[in-house]
Amino acid sequence: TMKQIALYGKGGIGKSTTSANLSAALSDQGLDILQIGCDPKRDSTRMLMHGRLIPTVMDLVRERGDRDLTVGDIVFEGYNGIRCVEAGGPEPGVGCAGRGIIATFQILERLGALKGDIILYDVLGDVVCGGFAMPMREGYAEEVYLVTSGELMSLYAANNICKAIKRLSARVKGRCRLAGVICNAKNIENEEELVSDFASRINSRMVAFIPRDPVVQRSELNKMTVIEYAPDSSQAAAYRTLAGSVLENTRLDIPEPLEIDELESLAYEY
Amino acid sequence: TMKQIALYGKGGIGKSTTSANLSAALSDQGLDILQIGCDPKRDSTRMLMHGRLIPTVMDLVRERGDRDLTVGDIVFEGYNGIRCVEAGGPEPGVGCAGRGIIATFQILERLGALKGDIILYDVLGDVVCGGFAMPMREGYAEEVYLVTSGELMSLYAANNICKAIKRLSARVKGRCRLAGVICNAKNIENEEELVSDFASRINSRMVAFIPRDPVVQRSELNKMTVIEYAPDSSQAAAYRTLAGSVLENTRLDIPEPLEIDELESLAYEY
Ligand SMILES: Nc1ncnc2c1ncn2[C@@H]1O[C@H](COP(=O)(O)OP(=O)(O)O)[C@@H](O)[C@H]1O
Ligand SMILES: Nc1ncnc2c1ncn2[C@@H]1O[C@H](COP(=O)(O)OP(=O)(O)O)[C@@H](O)[C@H]1O
Ligand code: SF4
Ligand SMILES: [Mg+2]
Ligand SMILES: [Mg+2]
Repeated sequence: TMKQIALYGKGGIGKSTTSANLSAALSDQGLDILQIGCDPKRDSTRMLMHGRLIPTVMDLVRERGDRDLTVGDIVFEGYNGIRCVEAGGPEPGVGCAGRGIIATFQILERLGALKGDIILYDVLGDVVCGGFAMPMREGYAEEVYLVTSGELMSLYAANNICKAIKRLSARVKGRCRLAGVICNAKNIENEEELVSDFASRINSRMVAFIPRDPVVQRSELNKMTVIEYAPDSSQAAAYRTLAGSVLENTRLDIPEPLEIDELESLAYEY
Repeated sequence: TMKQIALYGKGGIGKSTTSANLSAALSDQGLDILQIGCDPKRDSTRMLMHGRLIPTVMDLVRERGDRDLTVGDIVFEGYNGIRCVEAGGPEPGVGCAGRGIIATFQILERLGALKGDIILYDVLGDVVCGGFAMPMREGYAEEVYLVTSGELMSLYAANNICKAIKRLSARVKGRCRLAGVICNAKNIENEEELVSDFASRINSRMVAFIPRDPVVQRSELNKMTVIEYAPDSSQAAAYRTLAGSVLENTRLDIPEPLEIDELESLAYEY
C-alpha cells in the first residue's frame, strides 16, 4: 500500500535537504516517489531538479485558475524519475498557506497524480497553524517525522508540532501519528543524547542521526543531492540508512508534548 | 507623534537580534519603547529580558480568556525600561497566527498599553499570508523595514514581503510603506553591493549594513543585547547608527517587487 509521510520542522533545519536525499535513496531502491514541497520557499525539490525552482501550483492557479491545469503543468520529473511538485506560497498579504496546500492536493487527486509507492510531504513547521497542519488534518500525512537539531528553538518547534499531532490524532479523519525524530546535527555538545532523550520523553524515538557534513554544500553547488553527487560518501550512507528505517518503521505513536520549562531544563542539562 | 515600525524577514535572518539591539539603542536616547514579538518562536524580547522567555498573550488568552487580563500579565519591563510583549503562536494545528496577533494588539489597545515614542513589531516573514500581514493590513505597522542578507532565499522572502506591502498599500487602512532594507550580513561575496542593488531595484534603499560579528553570540551567552553587553564595540556602534537612521528616516515608498528570474539573475550576477 502507498505510504504517505511528512517531514515537519523549523525553517532552515534541513527538511528539504533531508527530504530530497531520502527521496533519492528510496528511488535507488526502485520505488516510485512523489515529493511535494509545502513551504512558501518553494525550494523543496530544487536539488532533485538540478537547481531549477519549478513553477508552483499556487502561482499557476492564480495566473490561470485550476480548471484547465494538466499533470504536465504541475508535476516535474527529477533525479531517477522522482516526481516533484511545489505547492508554493499564499497570495502575499491576503491568502492562507493552508488553503493553497489543500488545493494542491485536491488538484493532484483530481488529475490522478497523487499516487506512488511513497508520497513525501516537506512542510514548514515554524508556524503550526491550521494552515500548515492541513496535511495532517485532512489525513494526507499519515506518518510524521520531526526534523530537529539539539538547539532549543528547533526543539521548541518540534514540540509545537507534537501538540498539533496529539490534538489532530483524535479526529476521525486524522490518521496522523508521529513516526519518529530525525536529528539533523548542528554539532552542538551531546546532541545525539539530547535529541534521543527528547524523543523518548515525547513518547517516540530518534530514528536517524544525520551528521553535519560539508559534502552537502558541495552537492548544492553542483545542484544535486548528496545521493547523486557523492553516492559513496558516508553522508549518502546516512541518508540510505534513514531510507531503510522509514521503510521498515511500524511504530506510530501519539506524542506527549513537554511543558516549556521542562524543554528548557532538558536543553540546559546537556 | 508615535512611530510604529515593523521588521519583517525570513526566519533566522536576524530580525529579533536587530530589533532588540535597535530598541536598546533607541532607549539609550531616552525614548519610550514598546517591542512586540509576532513570531511563534516567542523569543523576540529574550535578550531584553536577560534570557527569559516571557509568557505569551496567546497562551494566556487560551488559559484564562482575554476578559480579565491586566497590563501586568502581558507587558514586561526589560533593559532600560523597554516594555516587552510576545504575541506567541496559534493553537497548534487549528489556530491562525494572524488572529492571535490582531487579538494581541486589540488587548493592548483596550488596556491603554499600545503606546510609546516608538512601537517596534518583530514579525516572521517566511509566510506572507493574510495572518502575518495583519500588522500591515490593519494599519499598525506604518513603516516596514526588510531584514535580509545576500542569500537568494532571504532575498526571495524579502521580495514576497514587498508584494504584500504593494498590495496592502492601496487599502484605505493600509498606511503601510517600505522604509528601507537592513542588510544583516552573512559574509557572502559582494554582499553589501548586492543588497544595495536589490534595494534600489525594488524602489527603496539599504539603510544599514550590520556586520556578522561573534560578539552577538558572546552577548547571547550572557543573555544580553550587544548594546548592554559590549556598548563600546563596533557592533554596538552599527546598531546605534541604525537607530539614528530610523529616527531620521522620512522616505516611505511603495515597493516594486522583482520577478523570480530577475531575482535569480541578480543573485548570480554577484
Ligand atoms: N546534514 C547537513 N549538513 C550540512 N549542511 C546541511 C545539512 N542539512 C542541511 N544543511 C544546510 O542547511 C541549509 C538549510 O537546509 P534546508 O534543507 O533548506 O532547510 P529547510 O528545508 O528545513 O528550511 C541548506 O542549504 C544546507 O546547506
Ligand atoms: N549580525 C549578526 N552577527 C552574528 N550573529 C548574528 C547576527 N544577527 C543574528 N545573528 C545570529 O543569528 C541567530 C538568529 O537570529 P534571530 O535574530 O533569532 O533571527 P530571527 O528573529 O530573524 O529568526 C541568532 O541566534 C544570532 O546568534
Ligand atoms: S492559518 Fe496559518 S497560513 Fe493561514 S492565514 Fe493563518 S497563519 Fe497564515
Ligand atoms: Mg525547505
Ligand atoms: Mg525572531
